[in-house]
Amino acid sequence: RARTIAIANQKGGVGKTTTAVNLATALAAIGRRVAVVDLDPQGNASTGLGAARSARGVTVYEILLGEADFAAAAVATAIPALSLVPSSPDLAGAELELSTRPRREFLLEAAVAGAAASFDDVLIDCPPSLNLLTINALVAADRVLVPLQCEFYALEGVAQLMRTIERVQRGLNPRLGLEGIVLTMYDRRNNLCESVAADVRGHFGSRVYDTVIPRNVRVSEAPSHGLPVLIYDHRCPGAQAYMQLAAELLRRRGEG
Amino acid sequence: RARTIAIANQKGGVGKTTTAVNLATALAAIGRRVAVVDLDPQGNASTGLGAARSARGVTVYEILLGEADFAAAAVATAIPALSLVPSSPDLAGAELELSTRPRREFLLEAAVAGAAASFDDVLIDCPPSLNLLTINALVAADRVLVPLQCEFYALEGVAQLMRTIERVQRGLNPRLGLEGIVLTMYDRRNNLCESVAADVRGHFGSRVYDTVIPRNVRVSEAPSHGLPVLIYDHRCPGAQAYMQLAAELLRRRGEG
Ligand SMILES: Nc1ncnc2c1ncn2[C@@H]1O[C@H](COP(=O)(O)OP(=O)(O)OP(=O)(O)O)[C@@H](O)[C@H]1O
Ligand SMILES: Nc1ncnc2c1ncn2[C@@H]1O[C@H](COP(=O)(O)OP(=O)(O)OP(=O)(O)O)[C@@H](O)[C@H]1O
Ligand SMILES: [Mg+2]
Ligand SMILES: [Mg+2]
Repeated sequence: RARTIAIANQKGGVGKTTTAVNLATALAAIGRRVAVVDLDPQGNASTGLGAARSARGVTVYEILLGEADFAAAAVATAIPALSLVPSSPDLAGAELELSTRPRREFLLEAAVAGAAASFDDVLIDCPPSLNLLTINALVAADRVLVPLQCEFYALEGVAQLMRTIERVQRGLNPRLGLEGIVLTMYDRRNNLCESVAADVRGHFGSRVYDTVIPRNVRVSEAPSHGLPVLIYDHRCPGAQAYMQLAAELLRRRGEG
Repeated sequence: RARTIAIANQKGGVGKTTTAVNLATALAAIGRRVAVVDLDPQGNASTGLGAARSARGVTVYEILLGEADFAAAAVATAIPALSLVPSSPDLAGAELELSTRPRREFLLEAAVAGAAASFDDVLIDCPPSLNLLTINALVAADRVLVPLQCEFYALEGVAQLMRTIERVQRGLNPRLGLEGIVLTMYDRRNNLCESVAADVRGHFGSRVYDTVIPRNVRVSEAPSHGLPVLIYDHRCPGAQAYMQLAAELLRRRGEG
């Protein structure tokens, strides 16, 4: 089985897509064969990896319908050893459409199991919701990585997210574990950031990564060039932080 | 009928809740009787208006089920003339649960029609999705206000949002109009912001408010005190901008 990480948080705008795209790029740079699955109808991860909207042939939507397998949907990106299973706007209607299918929570899991032949790591970018798409990601995954913006509203949703993860662990996917919580858009000058970060570390302890992703404008510029920030400007603080995150992730697994 | 505005954008973290809470407060400060409907399972608008999670009795969920009317769910807030219809975590399952009901897109509309007796304005805070909850808000509303963060990924989703609005206008709610687009978290020092803002104004022209909401840390501190920023720190740039937004909104309607 490829190691599969769902990148999830129902709070919007906390850095899920940015983490999926850049952590995947860092893992590929270290020599692992990586695929990003864009499970968000917005399709931001697909854009961030340079896949133009018009060029998205077979997508994750066809995988959920059982009409295509992982290999058919995975396309190369400008980054060697990094592939993408692109999003589709049709995902917006998937909740209602797939809700009556048998084993509706396992539609992605079967396809991801088939990815092991060609990939070491699969990262799934989730939409900002705890809907059927995110549940499919949690069922298909071995681990959940939770990007957490250091803001008060973002803190509020963490308990609901942890309850959902526990529910999936108890029922649909007993092997699911928490990879960790990564603090994003961290601004040292902002007292609120410091106090939210202290709260989170106090509550979750070692489940919070040491690596913190700083707020860095180069990170938000990169997607407009269809590039991960690691390629757009590898010297900037954001790119450096994502490389450290990849190293810490592998270290925590005992592979660093 | 009370004037009903849906505050919607499927992109996460663009300032929907912050705009709903603070625009509502500014309208109440000018003397209008206002209600905020929190249609997001995260319940951030409820928290931002000081409604503790344990104190949320009858919620918008009971309204959607037809078990309660608007008046039964609306509770007072610390702000005179501003009421809240609180969220419920049960909204997370509402998509699947309500999808089989007849007239599933009109569940909120009937209740909002009953709000006119007590309110001049109703503002609906939407979740980061184009799901059945957001569709219910677009059907219940007269106008849609679109908060737009000046970031590349946020720009990407606007076309999809406009298509959804047009589809609702053609079918479910012909009276729905675009109130306007408001630029949020604007940082003058950030070139990306300037170029995204120029793009948006070039494309949408006068549908973009003159008032721009600046990035201002006091805005993100206010929710941790359960207060709108207009009350937390009425002199700060964020609070001033939301007051100007309310004035511009009324001026555009010919009521200013
Ligand atoms: N470290 C950072 N520094 C500066 N900007 C950032 C950083 N991380 C993300 N951003 C920007 O913040 C915005 C939100 O990030 P992103 O889109 O990755 O979040 P998300 O959780 O995937 O959002 P959604 O909930 O809509 O899927 C984007 O415009 C992104 O470019
Ligand atoms: N003008 C501003 N200046 C600084 N911070 C802001 C501003 N507006 C909003 N924020 C902060 O940015 C974050 C995102 O804003 P908010 O939660 O209102 O967005 P949203 O669109 O409602 O998010 P979601 O998609 O999760 O519902 C919040 O932590 C909020 O406090
Ligand atoms: Mg995203
Ligand atoms: Mg919100």
